[in-house]
This record gives sequence, structure tokens and C-alpha cells, in this order.
Amino acid sequence: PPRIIAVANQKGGVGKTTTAVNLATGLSCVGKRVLIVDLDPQGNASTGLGLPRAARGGGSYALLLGSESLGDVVCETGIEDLSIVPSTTDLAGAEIELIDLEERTQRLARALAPARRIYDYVFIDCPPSLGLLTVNALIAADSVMVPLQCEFYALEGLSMLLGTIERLRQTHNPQLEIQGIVLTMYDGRNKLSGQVAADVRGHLGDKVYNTMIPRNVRVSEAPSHGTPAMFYDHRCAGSLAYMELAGEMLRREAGR
Amino acid sequence: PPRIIAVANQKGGVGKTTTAVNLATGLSCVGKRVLIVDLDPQGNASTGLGLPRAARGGGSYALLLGSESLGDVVCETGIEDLSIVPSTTDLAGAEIELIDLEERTQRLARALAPARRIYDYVFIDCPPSLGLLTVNALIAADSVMVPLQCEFYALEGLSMLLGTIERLRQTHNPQLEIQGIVLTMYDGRNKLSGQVAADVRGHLGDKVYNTMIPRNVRVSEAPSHGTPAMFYDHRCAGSLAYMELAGEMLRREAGR
Ligand SMILES: Nc1ncnc2c1ncn2[C@@H]1O[C@H](COP(=O)(O)OP(=O)(O)OP(=O)(O)O)[C@@H](O)[C@H]1O
Ligand SMILES: Nc1ncnc2c1ncn2[C@@H]1O[C@H](COP(=O)(O)OP(=O)(O)OP(=O)(O)O)[C@@H](O)[C@H]1O
Ligand SMILES: [Mg+2]
Ligand SMILES: [Mg+2]
Repeated sequence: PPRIIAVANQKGGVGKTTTAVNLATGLSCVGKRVLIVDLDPQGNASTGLGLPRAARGGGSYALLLGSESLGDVVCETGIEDLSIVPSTTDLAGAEIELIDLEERTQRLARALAPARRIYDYVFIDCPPSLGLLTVNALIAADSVMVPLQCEFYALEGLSMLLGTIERLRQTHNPQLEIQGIVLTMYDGRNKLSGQVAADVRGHLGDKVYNTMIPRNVRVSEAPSHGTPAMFYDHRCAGSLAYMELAGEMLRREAGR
Repeated sequence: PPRIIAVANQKGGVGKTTTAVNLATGLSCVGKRVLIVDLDPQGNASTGLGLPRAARGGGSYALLLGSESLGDVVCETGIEDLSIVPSTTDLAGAEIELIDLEERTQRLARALAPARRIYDYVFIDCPPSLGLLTVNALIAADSVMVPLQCEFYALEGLSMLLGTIERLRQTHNPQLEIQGIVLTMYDGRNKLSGQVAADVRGHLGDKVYNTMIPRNVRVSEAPSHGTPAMFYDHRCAGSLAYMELAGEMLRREAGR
């Protein structure tokens, strides 16, 4: 059955965009039809998939404000079975504009309803905050994927995020669950990485994927070529880890 | 003369908190009286300076909403000449609460006015967004310090940030200028870092500090001990770079 997954964490720079882009690409490579919704005003996922600013149309802003329907705003990425609703600079003003609208927290959920008939997976790349954009994503989603950088500050924000997810589950979206926690930018040479990973596994058990994404410079080079790491360098450690993560995610889904 | 500096960049994880904490510490070590205002609901600067959650008082939330004055919310850090207005979890709801208030964009500017009589420098650590909290900081500030991670995605967001600063200079704060751009997490071994650094210097010239902050694991270990890198390991490359940055900043100020 189709699944809408919010990729969220209010801590900045933890690998939300990188995970959304590369995991979505990995799943499309094994024949799943995948849509990415770029809900970050920075538009990194759109850039990371090579969409020039001038060719993004109304994007996720028009979808949220209801001026266009899903079919009008979906763009192709040039990668088979992978499409995107890009982000435009208008999105920076969306949170203030949404405040006065009816059902301001359910707009994305309504707008994405048709996606379930077309795609196997929808990934929503969230901005680094718990404002109205991320709240819309959490209410539209079936589950949340939480990229967690193996750093101390990133650990600190986890309880705030899990608290917000729990609150929205009770007030707006009873089916919302944790898809999984992905440890990112893991560096085996430094003991802090290992301590954070052990700490998170100790608290959250098998909600944490076995697959860890290593810090790997090829991953951070790929966006400047407008292509996912998997296409930029499919043999690098980062690409292999994201393929492995796609496999682990599918295996867990099959075992549900 | 006293100077209020907003440490801002809507791109997440670029080193805003690390720069605010370590630069403020460096300046206090050379006899400047420094205040940090933690305006990020995550509260990383408060944690990085060892303030337990239970001992934070009303914090920056009370200051913004006007329920307490500056003197009531300032806390000591245990470091001579360095004080902090901590962040509390209430701050997560502040943006929505501010929307309906009078002068919602000038509240921090008014609240920090008394700071000019007490401190030589005030650093405001901003969250990773351009919402009402960061707008309040940019209107309260004399200048903006922009930490910029030497990565492709971080470069993409710079023009959006500079555009917002320019707009606020015209509408709300005519004196607002760029204090400087700090290149962070520079890794000489990878060519992407060098390309980004050269690109930024090419566009922005001497607005970019000569001092670059190297990627250094001791810097990311320090917050788990509740202390700045300078006190955790004053000989590490990261601490030395922040001392150098403090020196460069003071030298530039003297030359103005
Ligand atoms: N495994 C990795 N190895 C090396 N660099 C990485 C890796 N994952 C992400 N990066 C780089 O780290 C930076 C932060 O990653 P990314 O932008 O995906 O995080 P984010 O959580 O989406 O950030 P934001 O909070 O700003 O949206 C980027 O420059 C990215 O290229
Ligand atoms: N020079 C450095 N070397 C190594 N690690 C660093 C360095 N500077 C910052 N870090 C680490 O990188 C991560 C991001 O830095 P930091 O939290 O200061 O960024 P930020 O811009 O404040 O993030 P946010 O956008 O979430 O507020 C932290 O885990 C921090 O410890
Ligand atoms: Mg992102
Ligand atoms: Mg921060």
C-alpha cells in the first residue's frame, strides 16, 4: 500500500535532504514509483535533483495554498520513477500566509490525497523547524523518518521532536508512527559518533535502522552536480549505505 | 561602543551555535563583557554553556513576550565576563504567539536596549529559519555574523539570507550591516571545501574573515561537557581558530 513519509528533524544540517533524495532514488531504482515533496524554502532537494530555479512552476507553495492541484505541480527529475514537487522562494512566506487560512494544518494532507493512487512512496523533505510547514507534513504523513547526526547537539533535540510527533498523533493524526531513525554522518574514527549511536540504540531499540550512513565527501559533492550520490558515484560508501537502507526499509515493511 | 551581533543563517547545522559560544568566550577571555542571547528553541547554546534545563528561568521567551526584563532573565555561565539569556522550551511557541502582538518585530530590540549600558558585545544565536525569531534578532542587531559551512547546499542559501538582510535594512533597521562571514568546518583535504571558500571570497571579498574554522572533533565533543571548546581543549585546532577569529574581529573593529 502507498506510504507517505515525512523526513523531519528540527535540528539543522543532520541529513534530512540528503536522506530524502538518496533514499527516494534508491527505491525508484528497484522499481518503486516515488514522489519527493520539497517543503523547505531553501529548496535543497530540488537543487540536489537538478531542477533549475526557473523551471519549478508553482511548486509546494501552490499546493499548500491550494492554487494548484498535485498534477499541476509535479515535475520530472530525469530519473525513472522519481518525481518531485519542487520548492520555490514563495514558500518562505507560506507559514505566515497559512496562519489565517481554514484548516491551516491539514492543507498538505488534503493536497496529497491523490498521490496515494499514483505513487508507492511519497517523501516530504521538511525544513529545520517545528513550524506550520513541518506540522503540515506530520499530519499528511503515515510515518516519520528521523535522520539523526551522530553528534551531541543532535541528540538533545530528539526528545523535543518525539514529543511533537506524539502530540500530533493524539490531536490530528492517530496513525502517525515512526518509520525509523537513521544515524547519519557516522565517523567510526571518532568516539563521539560511537557514543551517540550507542545512546540512541539504547533508548530507542529497533526503531533505529541497523544501516548507518557514513560521513563521505562524495555525498556532499553530488548536489553541486544536481544529481543524487547514487548517480554521481554509485560505488562510494555513502551510495552503498543508502542502497542498503532502502533494502532494510523494504525488508522491514514486508515483515510488518 | 557596545555592539549587538546576530549570528544567523537559515541553513541548518552550519555552526551558528558553535560560533556564538566560542567567539563570545574568546572575547570574554580578553576582558570584554559579553552576553549571549539564545533565541533557538533547541537551546543548544544554553546547553553548550552548561545551563541545566531546570535552572534557566524565564529566558529569552519571557524577554520577547515582555513578561520579564533583561535583568531578570540573565544567567551566569561560570565563565568570567560571559553571561547568557537562556532558551526554554516555551520559545518553540513564541513565533505563533508573537504574530498577534503589537510591534511583533521590534520586541527584542526594545528588550535589549539596556544591554548596551552593561556589555561590550551581545551575540544572538538564531534558529535555522528566517521566521519571526530571526527577524527580531536582525532588527535588534547592529550587524550580522554569518557562519557558512564549506558545503554546496550552504552556499545556495547565502543569497536568500543576504536578500532578507537587505530588505530589513530598508524597512526596519537602516544601520544593519554585515559584521562578517565565517567559513566553518573547513577541511583542507577535500576539494569541495576549497572550492566553496574560493567561491565565497570571490563574491564577497573582505566581508569574509581570513580566519577559517577547521573541522575538528574536539569542537563537537565540548558541548557534551557543557563547556566551550576553549575550556574543554584550549590547544585544539578549533579553539585556536576561534581565538584567532576573536582577534581578527577586534582588529577589524579598531580599524573601522
Ligand atoms: N553522509 C554524509 N557524508 C558527508 N556529508 C553529508 C552526508 N550527509 C549530508 N552531508 C552534507 O551535510 C550537509 C547537511 O546535510 P543536509 O543538507 O542533507 O541536512 P538537512 O538536515 O537537510 O539540513 P537543513 O536542516 O538545513 O535542511 C550538506 O552539505 C550535505 O551535503
Ligand atoms: N569546527 C567544527 N568542527 C567539528 N564539528 C563542528 C564544528 N563546528 C560545529 N560542529 C558540530 O557540527 C554540528 C552543527 O553545528 P551547530 O549546532 O553549531 O550549527 P548550527 O548552525 O547552530 O545548527 P542549527 O541550524 O541546528 O542551529 C554540531 O554538532 C557541532 O558540534
Ligand atoms: Mg534540508
Ligand atoms: Mg544552533
